[in-house]
Amino acid sequence: MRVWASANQKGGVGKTTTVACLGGLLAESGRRTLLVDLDPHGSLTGYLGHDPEGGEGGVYALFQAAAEGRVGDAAAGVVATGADGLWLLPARTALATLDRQFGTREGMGLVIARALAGLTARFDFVLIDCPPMLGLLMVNALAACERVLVPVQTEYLALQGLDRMMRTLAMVTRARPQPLPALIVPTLFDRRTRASPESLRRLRARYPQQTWRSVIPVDTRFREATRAGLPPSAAYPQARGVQAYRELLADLLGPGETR
Amino acid sequence: MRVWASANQKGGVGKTTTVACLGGLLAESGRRTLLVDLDPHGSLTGYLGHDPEGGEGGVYALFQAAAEGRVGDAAAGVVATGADGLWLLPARTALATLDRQFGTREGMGLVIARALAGLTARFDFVLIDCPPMLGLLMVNALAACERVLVPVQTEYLALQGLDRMMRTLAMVTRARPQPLPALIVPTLFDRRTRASPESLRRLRARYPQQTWRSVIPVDTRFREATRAGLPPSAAYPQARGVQAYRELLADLLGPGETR
Ligand SMILES: Nc1ncnc2c1ncn2[C@@H]1O[C@H](COP(=O)(O)OP(=O)(O)OP(=O)(O)O)[C@@H](O)[C@H]1O
Ligand SMILES: Nc1ncnc2c1ncn2[C@@H]1O[C@H](COP(=O)(O)OP(=O)(O)OP(=O)(O)O)[C@@H](O)[C@H]1O
Ligand SMILES: [Mg+2]
Ligand SMILES: [Mg+2]
Repeated sequence: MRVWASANQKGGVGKTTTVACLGGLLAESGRRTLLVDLDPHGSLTGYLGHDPEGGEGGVYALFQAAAEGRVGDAAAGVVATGADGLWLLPARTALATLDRQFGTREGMGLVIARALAGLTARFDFVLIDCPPMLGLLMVNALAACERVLVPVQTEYLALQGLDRMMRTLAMVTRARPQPLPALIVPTLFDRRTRASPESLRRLRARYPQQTWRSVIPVDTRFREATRAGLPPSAAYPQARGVQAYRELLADLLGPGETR
Repeated sequence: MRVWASANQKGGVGKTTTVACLGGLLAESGRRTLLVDLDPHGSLTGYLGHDPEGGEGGVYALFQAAAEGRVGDAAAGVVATGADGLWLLPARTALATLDRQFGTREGMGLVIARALAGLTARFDFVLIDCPPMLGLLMVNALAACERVLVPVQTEYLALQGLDRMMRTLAMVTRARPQPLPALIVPTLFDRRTRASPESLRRLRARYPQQTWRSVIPVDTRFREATRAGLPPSAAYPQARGVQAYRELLADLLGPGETR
């Protein structure tokens, strides 16, 4: 089972879109795929037709169990989505209180990693969506994954915050047994502006080894797809943006794995 | 002195852009204007040429003072920006630790309100930028302001999260002596998509009394303006997006105040 996270402290850069799109493509290629929503705002949960305010279970229950000294049952919280082979561990708005309740308590950084360990027989891939804030939830995602995708909007302000994000990753990586590879994914690339090509140049100059070789273009289909409640590739298979995510997935899977 | 906040738990909807643009327009019209950056990510601070990782002072020092039972000296933390009449109380990345440290402690929700009370002779307007997370920082902003602007991207997913934001506002409002008027500002309106006009219709139907009568259009000049480190109105005075914010400001000031 492979676990990837999509993280960036900057808001609105395409973290959720990246998880929804890659998740949809993985499921279409026959891989059993689980999406985990760690954002208290629950964008991914709402996108896939579930209510982040609703009932018990989901990710929050795992933290409640951990606070009582137990490992929660992740499988019990998994729900179906509208797409075959694609499942969801939904967020709850109550996740917003976690930092206040457990922020300084030992061992709360491994709740998600431990819960996912119980699912290795059931899923081939897990993609984790993060909130736009450095806190307990992002730390859990970074501790649970083997690779982190960092969507970065191709504009000037985004580059300033990225340095901090990359330093945060380096800090968290030091505490792990094995290094955590990070791939910067330039998103919302808009060739009509000066900002996009220029900030992409700066990005490649600053992080030559860690920036994806291509970009995800601005594509209005992504906004339309959220209406259908389906992953972008199911709603608009031929869209330019979806095609770019196919290329990204091919690069991430590497030459050995079949498409 | 009038205090407005720009808040929404959803990321990337134009909270910072709204504060930078309205702040620039207020300063140009001769009003002494202070921008307060409560986002640990420090987008506004970085935009206006200051480093959110740098030294002491700024907003964080106010919380440290409060933790020691004192009211901090906000004036000491105020820095200049590149625009005349526009000042900044910068963010620090250390703000990300506040919820963990002080989240459950009494009285930490009024730190900003108390600090701003000491600045009424110096400024005519204060605009507060919020992080995309419901926590101590947003609570402080809502307790300190007399009006809250809620930028909402005109797309489907944004509407789902908005209901929660509006319920949060209603909850916080109950604890205040006087009601907190909220104005929903439709942003990133893109007439080329189906999503924008349709979600705007839904927005107006759901919140007829609280949605601004017009919209802020998608305008690539906003991204370009961040490169110049100047408020959008100083970098691109004739831009469509800036013109829309002029209209918003005129409506917010009301017929009595001069433009
Ligand atoms: N390549 C793209 N082209 C056009 N629109 C996009 C693209 N990627 C994402 N979007 C749109 O931009 C908005 C922000 O994307 P998304 O919600 O995925 O960002 P996020 O980083 O997850 O935000 P948050 O910080 O709130 O979690 C959404 O409306 C989405 O539909
Ligand atoms: N009307 C607009 N047209 C085009 N681009 C815009 C518009 N408003 C904002 N943007 C761009 O969208 C991005 C997100 O805007 P901004 O950073 O202001 O959002 P935010 O809500 O403050 O994000 P965060 O949740 O990270 O604080 C920025 O790159 C900004 O330049
Ligand atoms: Mg998201
Ligand atoms: Mg912002």
